[in-house]
Amino acid sequence: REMYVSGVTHDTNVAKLTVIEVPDKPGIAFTIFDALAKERINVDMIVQSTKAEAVTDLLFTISKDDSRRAVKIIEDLIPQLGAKGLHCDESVAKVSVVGAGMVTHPGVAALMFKALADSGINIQVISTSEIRISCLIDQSQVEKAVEAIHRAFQLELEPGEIPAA
Amino acid sequence: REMYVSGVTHDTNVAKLTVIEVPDKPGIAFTIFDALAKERINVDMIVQSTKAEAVTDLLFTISKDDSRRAVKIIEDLIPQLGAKGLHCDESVAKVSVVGAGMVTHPGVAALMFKALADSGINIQVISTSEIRISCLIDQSQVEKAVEAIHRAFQLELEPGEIPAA
Ligand SMILES: C[C@@H](O)[C@H](N)C(=O)O
Ligand SMILES: C[C@@H](O)[C@H](N)C(=O)O
Repeated sequence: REMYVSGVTHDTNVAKLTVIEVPDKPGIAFTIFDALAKERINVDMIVQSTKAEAVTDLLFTISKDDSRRAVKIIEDLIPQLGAKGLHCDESVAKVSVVGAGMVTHPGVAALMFKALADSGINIQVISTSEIRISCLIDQSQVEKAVEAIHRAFQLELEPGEIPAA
Repeated sequence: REMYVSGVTHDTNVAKLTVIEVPDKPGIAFTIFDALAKERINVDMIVQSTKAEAVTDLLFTISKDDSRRAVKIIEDLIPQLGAKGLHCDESVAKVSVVGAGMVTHPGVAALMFKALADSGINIQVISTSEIRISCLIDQSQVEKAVEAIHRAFQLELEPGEIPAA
């Protein structure tokens, strides 16, 4: 099947909220995102990876503009959830490789991660689909990241995209 | 912007590999996925959420058919990575809601999670994009999950899809 990388996107208007050590049982994810949905808070990434433990962290990203409201909503929910707490991180940015057919081309993720590694940029969060590989990195490194990924994929920078450093 | 849910997909040919307590520093993600890419192992989901610690878990999914080879590749890499170990879980299945514009419609994730919660199904891993919300659940519950999500979204089952229980 055809694979192509159509571009690199980035977003600095990102806040990462992590619900810390929440019981890993049915109904928890629903409670969190129902509360956010009722307040019309748009959620971008939802990322949860589970260990073989009774608790897990659940993180999600929203825009920085919504973070104060979202923090209030989730903090009010902490007792009901039985979570340890909530962490809000506004120092992150999201950088993504966008394309198609990337599942069947394992080298695409490796190349994106190489570009970041070679630039000394630490990958904090990863979430993927067949058409998008998204990483959260430190906001201060986003220009360097976009430029490095463009170089790695030999993509021309579009007008208006971050110019090469 | 338009939002729609076009369908529910499921995949039982899923193995979840977790690289446990790997140093959270540049180059780690590249090392893992470069090794898999060189062996032409197709990777579906990559999920990493980070705590404010020196180590993190990094999990990814592949087909069950590739798991033995992938386990060998990653186990050989454990010393170089400095990870604690590797966990391979073949008891999972992936269920996804597929559509468009889901970021700007926070209720979609909440409704999917509600369907699973109401069926008593625990969500083990979550990864999302604007066009897909994917959850890993126990393989034994996948029919129940697909049916519950269909009901929640009032979608007609396509010919060939898992019939209502
Ligand atoms: C942590 C959360 O995802 C939980 N496992 C649930 O099913 O809701
Ligand atoms: C854990 C892994 O993602 C690491 N932070 C890296 O940048 O490669």
